[in-house]
Amino acid sequence: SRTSVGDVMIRDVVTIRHGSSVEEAARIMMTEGVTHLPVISEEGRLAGIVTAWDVSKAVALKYSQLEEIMTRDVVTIGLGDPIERAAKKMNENNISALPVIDGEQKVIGMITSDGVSRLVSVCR
Amino acid sequence: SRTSVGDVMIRDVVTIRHGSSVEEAARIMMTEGVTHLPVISEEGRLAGIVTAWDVSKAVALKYSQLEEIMTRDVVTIGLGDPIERAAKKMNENNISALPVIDGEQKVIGMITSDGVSRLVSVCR
Ligand SMILES: C[S@@+](CC[C@H](N)C(=O)[O-])C[C@H]1O[C@@H](n2cnc3c(N)ncnc32)[C@H](O)[C@@H]1O
Ligand SMILES: C[S@@+](CC[C@H](N)C(=O)[O-])C[C@H]1O[C@@H](n2cnc3c(N)ncnc32)[C@H](O)[C@@H]1O
Repeated sequence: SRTSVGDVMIRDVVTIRHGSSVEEAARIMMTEGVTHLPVISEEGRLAGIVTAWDVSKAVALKYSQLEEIMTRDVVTIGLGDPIERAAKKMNENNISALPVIDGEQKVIGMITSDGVSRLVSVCR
Repeated sequence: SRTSVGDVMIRDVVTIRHGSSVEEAARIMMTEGVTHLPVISEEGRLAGIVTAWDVSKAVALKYSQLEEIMTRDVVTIGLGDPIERAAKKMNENNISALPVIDGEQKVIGMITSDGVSRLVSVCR
């Protein structure tokens, strides 16, 4: 299909600052109703990602700092990439969200398996 | 399309017993790599659902019992329902998983937006 990541992605991405606590991440997820937070460095670049699953892991292992649970090596996608490529990347890595980044590692959007699944509910 | 819920659902569903703690839910999600746990009563019937998002909420609000965070009114789907109906139900309720139940409220499978998204990565 000719649907691109830019057609489906969330544009107002909720993020968290590098160096925050697990409790802060939990509070943001609760108030914003989101399960994935890109972690942003002081210069405004993508530094990692933390999800509700990571917060849950912190409960099991009694961790309190974001550093201890965030994933640094983030799988991302480009604005112009076809939606099938995003779905494939999420499936291959067993993840449910991909930050969309520009040429300077800045987060310009987020695509989730929820967003891709919604396409199926309207197109077939 | 003629893809049914039964064609795509997870059959080995990881669940949790009613009356468990938040920490127990977190431990199961970590070791099993899942983010959604149907809560099962002593008679083996669906009593609720708890997700990594709920565990994250428990961190923000300092809750420790499953009772305090689980959702009792569960949105479910039938084995023979078309996949589009599952995608629509998840989208309308802003949820990422639906337990598949039989006529006696027993959980026989689980369909997730990840599973639906995977269809897009292979079929289009
Ligand atoms: C393996 S997934 C399983 C649970 C669920 N599918 C999810 O995405 O949260 C959980 C792990 O994937 C990581 N993760 C989520 N999105 C990611 C992404 N775009 N790039 C790298 N890691 C990611 C999280 O930090 C977490 O440690
Ligand atoms: C509104 S969703 C938002 C986060 C994410 N999309 C998810 O599904 O976890 C989170 C809430 O939905 C609830 N939930 C998840 N799956 C559900 C289902 N099949 N039926 C009813 N509630 C569900 C969870 O218990 C949690 O309180």
